[in-house]
Amino acid sequence: VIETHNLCKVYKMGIVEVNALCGVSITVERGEIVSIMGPSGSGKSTLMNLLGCLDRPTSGEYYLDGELVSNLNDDQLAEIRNRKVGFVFQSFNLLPRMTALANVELPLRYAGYRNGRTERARAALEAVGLADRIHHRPTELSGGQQQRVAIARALVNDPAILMADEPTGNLDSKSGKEIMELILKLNQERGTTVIIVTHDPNIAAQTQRVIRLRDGALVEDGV
Amino acid sequence: VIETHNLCKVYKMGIVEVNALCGVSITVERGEIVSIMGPSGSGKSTLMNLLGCLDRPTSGEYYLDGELVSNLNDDQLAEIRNRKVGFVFQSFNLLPRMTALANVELPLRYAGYRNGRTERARAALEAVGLADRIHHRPTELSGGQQQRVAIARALVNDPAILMADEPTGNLDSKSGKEIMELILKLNQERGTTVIIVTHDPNIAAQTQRVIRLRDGALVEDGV
Ligand SMILES: Nc1ncnc2c1ncn2[C@@H]1O[C@H](COP(=O)(O)OP(=O)(O)OP(=O)(O)O)[C@@H](O)[C@H]1O
Ligand SMILES: Nc1ncnc2c1ncn2[C@@H]1O[C@H](COP(=O)(O)OP(=O)(O)OP(=O)(O)O)[C@@H](O)[C@H]1O
Ligand SMILES: [Mg+2]
Ligand SMILES: [Mg+2]
Repeated sequence: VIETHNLCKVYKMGIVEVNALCGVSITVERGEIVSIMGPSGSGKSTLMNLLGCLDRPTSGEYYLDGELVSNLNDDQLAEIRNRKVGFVFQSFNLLPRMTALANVELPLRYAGYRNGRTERARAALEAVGLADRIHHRPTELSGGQQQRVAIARALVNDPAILMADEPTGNLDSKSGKEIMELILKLNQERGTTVIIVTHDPNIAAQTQRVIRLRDGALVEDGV
Repeated sequence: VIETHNLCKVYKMGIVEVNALCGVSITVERGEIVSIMGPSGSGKSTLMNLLGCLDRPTSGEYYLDGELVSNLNDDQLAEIRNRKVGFVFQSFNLLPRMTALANVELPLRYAGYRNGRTERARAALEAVGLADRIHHRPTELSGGQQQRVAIARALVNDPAILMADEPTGNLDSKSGKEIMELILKLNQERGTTVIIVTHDPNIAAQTQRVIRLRDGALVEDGV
């Protein structure tokens, strides 16, 4: 379902060029659950942003469901993103002036749901253990609670593909375990394709395959 | 050096009251290195904000270096904070329009350094492995790099007390190890008092004592 050929991303800062990603070719089958690991700064979030259609590569091709997406314009990318991908950002990206409930309802609005949004959002927040925090705004939540709101928001639309950038970094081991059980259940019961960036070997051990990056390049791809 | 009696923090949200912290009494000796652990939402960051003089308790007393600080006004709190505490925030709190170098120089300005600020800031960034990223702004840095800038900023002033709220949550195990070595070295060579909130038992194992919270209350305090 995901196929990249020689993906590269170069950030330009004035005359300086940062090669964040170089020649990355990976394939992810429908229904697979894979993890991406690598040192801080090795290009994991950069790769996730390309896979999640949040950014365009500097060179290389990216096929999503057989469709070339690496050269689409912003509107076309946004439309694919909203329809197919649930994305958990490394820094959550919650809207600060909306409650947890309103934040989680947002993708349902964009998807055109007229009824039942509040119930679905509430159920998603319950699934991540935040039933009693739904009316809190992000600044009224702990770090791990904000992370769980971001996870609930990514899942509320039942996406075909879940991409999570370090989803348990702010969670204690018990909460992290509950989140992984939730993700594994979606993968096993609904066939959701899952890509998780993680620094935690315990999380990676629960996925089928580990893709390793170092200095922007692929160094390992296997079980 | 740190002594609290029955510290409580209640957040008021309209008519709802959230008891984030209740009756916490702890003591930290000068030169000790302790960790604080507990489930997501158990009150760790709330406690750290009180200890770091970033907030005032609803009730209870807090003595820092024998001085009652729990009833000081904002200016007095800020003055104590800048002079004695280096604080690493769970969400980094970097200034988005300044470079990493400028962010790390900031505490030196507040402390009144006229010369050598840039060299000290550069050295701090080098110590956390970011020598080649000093002119990047936060949005031009990876999550783990932003975390390390926040750590460098907390250390650049040689504070008597380092308080770090989950300083390795976004770091791979190698970078996390390097940061811990840096912190342990400060503790052993300069007698810096260190309090680390962490979800990582590997980090906690390297401290002298673990303070555990659950639902805002102290449940364990020992080795
Ligand atoms: N401004 C606020 N208003 C209302 N409730 C708040 C506010 N800030 C925090 N809380 C609540 O207080 C409790 C403790 O929050 P705190 O941030 O101290 O938790 P924590 O132990 O640091 O959690 P984590 O490990 O997830 O970072 C949480 O349940 C949170 O929802
Ligand atoms: N907008 C940008 N401009 C310039 N350089 C950037 C920009 N964004 C990221 N970088 C650089 O690209 C490299 C890869 O960044 P990326 O965020 O993908 O790393 P990462 O693997 O996710 O790291 P972490 O584990 O710390 O989150 C880093 O060295 C970073 O400094
Ligand atoms: Mg990242
Ligand atoms: Mg916290």
